[in-house]
Amino acid sequence: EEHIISGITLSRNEAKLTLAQVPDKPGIAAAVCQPIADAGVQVDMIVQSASADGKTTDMTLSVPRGDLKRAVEALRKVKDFEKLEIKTAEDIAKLSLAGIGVRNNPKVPATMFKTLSEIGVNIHAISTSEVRISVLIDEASGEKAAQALHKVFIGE
Amino acid sequence: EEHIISGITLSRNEAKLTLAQVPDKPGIAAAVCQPIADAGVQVDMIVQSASADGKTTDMTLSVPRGDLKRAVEALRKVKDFEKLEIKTAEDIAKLSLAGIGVRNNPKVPATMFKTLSEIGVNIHAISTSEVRISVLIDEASGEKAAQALHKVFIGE
Ligand SMILES: C[C@@H](O)[C@H](N)C(=O)O
Ligand SMILES: C[C@@H](O)[C@H](N)C(=O)O
Repeated sequence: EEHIISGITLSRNEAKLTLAQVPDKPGIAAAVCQPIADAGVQVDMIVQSASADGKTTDMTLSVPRGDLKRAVEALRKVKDFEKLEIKTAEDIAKLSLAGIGVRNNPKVPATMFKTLSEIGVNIHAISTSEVRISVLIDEASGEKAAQALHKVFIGE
Repeated sequence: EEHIISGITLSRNEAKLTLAQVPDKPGIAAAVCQPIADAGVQVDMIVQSASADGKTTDMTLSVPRGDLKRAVEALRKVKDFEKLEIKTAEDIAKLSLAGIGVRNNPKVPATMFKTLSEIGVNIHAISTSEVRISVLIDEASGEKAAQALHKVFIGE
């Protein structure tokens, strides 16, 4: 096989916050991430899709569930961000598929996403690197999602 | 220092495609990624922020520049995707900061984004993992962006 899946990890106790329609211009990503860092909140995923309208885009951050409130408060203190639309969800888990050559095997993410859809698990956010695909899903689905991926990719 | 930045990589010759407002329901991510995989196109970044409106969200993929056309054609062939709004850009580079403990140091992404904003480089997309932060930027800014990060994080 050209890819080796080395592990499936389920990280519970996550929360997500999504900043809706931030201006897509230099300085915004820094303005979002600095106050959260200054508040001492760990940030696991930072996910930003490219702008579709050429003016704004959304950003999603995942943080430990216990830090969600503090992260939102830190953002609200930023001048210009008082009216920022921030959507949050607390019952979130991060599910990751780690392996060598994941990038060179585009069928791997396709199969991962298909497997989750077949058991009705919605993928809230996606972030990939050369050796890992991570998704945010509802924590309530975490166990069955991890088991389904295990069956498909590790085979037991 | 609590973090060790092990490298800064600039990957030129990238292209991005953004699918605007896909339905945020199970099966969509698979329906996007499967045809592209079947067309033999390598997919480097898959980035999806969580839905802000609860119904739709955007997805951004980065592919080798030479494969952009083939990726778009593969998507257009999918039933239901003929009218899908797909924004593309060809003059894209991926800039990555790799290090140990990047996640546990939220100041690292904040500083990376700030450094880019200070030289006027717009961040089109962001994807993070435990040990790497990757952004998509205009290829024309790639060299100066990499040098700026090098100066700040590696110090020369
Ligand atoms: C949206 C945000 O990433 C913006 N493009 C920036 O460069 O900071
Ligand atoms: C948008 C897409 O990721 C969708 N939520 C899915 O699960 O496939």
